[in-house]
Amino acid sequence: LIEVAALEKVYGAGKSAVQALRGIDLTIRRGEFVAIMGPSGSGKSTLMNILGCLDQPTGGRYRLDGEDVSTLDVYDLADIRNAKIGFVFQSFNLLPRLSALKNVMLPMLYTWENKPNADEREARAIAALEAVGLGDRVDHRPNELSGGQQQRVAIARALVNRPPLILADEPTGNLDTQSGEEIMSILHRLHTEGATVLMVTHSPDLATHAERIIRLRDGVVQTNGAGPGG
Amino acid sequence: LIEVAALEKVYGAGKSAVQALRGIDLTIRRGEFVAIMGPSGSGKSTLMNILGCLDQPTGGRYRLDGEDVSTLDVYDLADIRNAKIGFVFQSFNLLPRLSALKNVMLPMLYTWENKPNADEREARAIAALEAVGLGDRVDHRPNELSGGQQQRVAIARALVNRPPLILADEPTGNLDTQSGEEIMSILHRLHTEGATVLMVTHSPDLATHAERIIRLRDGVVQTNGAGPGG
Ligand SMILES: Nc1ncnc2c1ncn2[C@@H]1O[C@H](COP(=O)(O)OP(=O)(O)OP(=O)(O)O)[C@@H](O)[C@H]1O
Ligand SMILES: Nc1ncnc2c1ncn2[C@@H]1O[C@H](COP(=O)(O)OP(=O)(O)OP(=O)(O)O)[C@@H](O)[C@H]1O
Ligand SMILES: [Mg+2]
Ligand SMILES: [Mg+2]
Repeated sequence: LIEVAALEKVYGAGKSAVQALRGIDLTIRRGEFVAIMGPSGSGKSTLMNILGCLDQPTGGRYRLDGEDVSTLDVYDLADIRNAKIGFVFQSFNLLPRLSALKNVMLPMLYTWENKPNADEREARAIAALEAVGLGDRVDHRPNELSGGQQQRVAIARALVNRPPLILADEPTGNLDTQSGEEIMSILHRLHTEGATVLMVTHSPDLATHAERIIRLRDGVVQTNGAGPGG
Repeated sequence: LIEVAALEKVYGAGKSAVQALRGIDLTIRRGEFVAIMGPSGSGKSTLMNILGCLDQPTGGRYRLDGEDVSTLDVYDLADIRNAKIGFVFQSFNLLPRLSALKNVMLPMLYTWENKPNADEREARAIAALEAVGLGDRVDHRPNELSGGQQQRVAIARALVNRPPLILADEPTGNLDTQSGEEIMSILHRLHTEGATVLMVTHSPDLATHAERIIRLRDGVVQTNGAGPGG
């Protein structure tokens, strides 16, 4: 359950200040599948970074699961990010010196409850890479992978812990239509199993997979979409 | 004029060798507008890097403007890249410590004939950034820009010297439909003015802007497209 009220984010100060978010109001219920669309530069990644507890707003309020995120300390936030949220970054953010396999195994190192042992971590990472069609690329490092393959490693890493909240920032921008549809069916499956999915996309076709489409423009919500939350 | 015969590219060796290109035959005439499509991992970026003189094939031959590229030395290749080719990279490759403006000014430093002075370089870079809708972001560094804005800086940088050969590797993957169409109209205008354009894209809609579509699959040309060259 995500509740955002009058959310603001300003970068910089004075004459060169950029108002990336200018008062966002949003409610997303547990288990929803929401697409976020809007022009380049309209604030989508900025919003996702705040929802993913990777950045702080400069105004307004964000409650996640009923908790005001601004009251949480650094350790609580790290806990939430590791245990509750799977984030697919627009620019992938893979560790360049680790193989695809090691990159995907990383989130499992930070789980405190029921931490899997090394063999199990490896087995689950391999399964996650096979699910995105990269079973034969597990030992490649990011610079030995195509753009779309790097994007799929980022997806596998975000999903390997089966997080209850999935934030996917343009997960198919570097993928052909078929690979993009395969990723969508993975997201669908996780959604049917109970995950809440927020997906930024520029593709109107892929947005139709969601139950609800939110459109941003110049840092505000332009349309809040039909659907249970809106 | 691009002539490619039996082009091969193998990464690595032995058991883990990857045959990224397995014998590509292609002819592209001056002034053509060609779209290159194919599944993720099929060899598109590998082919583009060889055509852009950024990488060497491991087999076969590449003639550019009648010259066998494998006979050219390091200086000739650098000359060709700077004077003749504008490359839009799939992962942008912007210099992180330079502003958008300085990034776009960079290619003009390397032109030997008719090198513009500093004021003219700055004026042309500003014009290029305005053409892609970033006139108000010229002093931002890459990490102060959205994903699609970074992509547009990469596009502006590739085009600022008005090169005769434009290689664009998925130039609109991070752009909304409208921004993508604006980029396509820039490519169209340069094409009408005489440029040869090769564009990798995953979007069937954008591919229709080209005169000819080449499809790769597993490192070979699957279809060579209708049109003057093929
Ligand atoms: N340095 C490398 N070492 C080993 N394999 C590599 C290397 N670079 C690329 N590859 C492999 O070569 C193949 C082709 O890569 P390429 O980047 O050309 O694909 P692509 O068609 O551009 O894909 P995408 O649409 O995902 O960008 C891929 O299967 C990739 O894993
Ligand atoms: N560190 C920063 N400093 C200054 N401005 C910034 C910074 N980061 C982002 N911006 C600006 O904030 C605005 C919103 O950026 P954001 O990354 O959220 O856009 P977006 O909707 O994700 O766009 P895209 O579709 O291109 O990825 C942009 O106009 C951008 O220039
Ligand atoms: Mg973004
Ligand atoms: Mg590629």
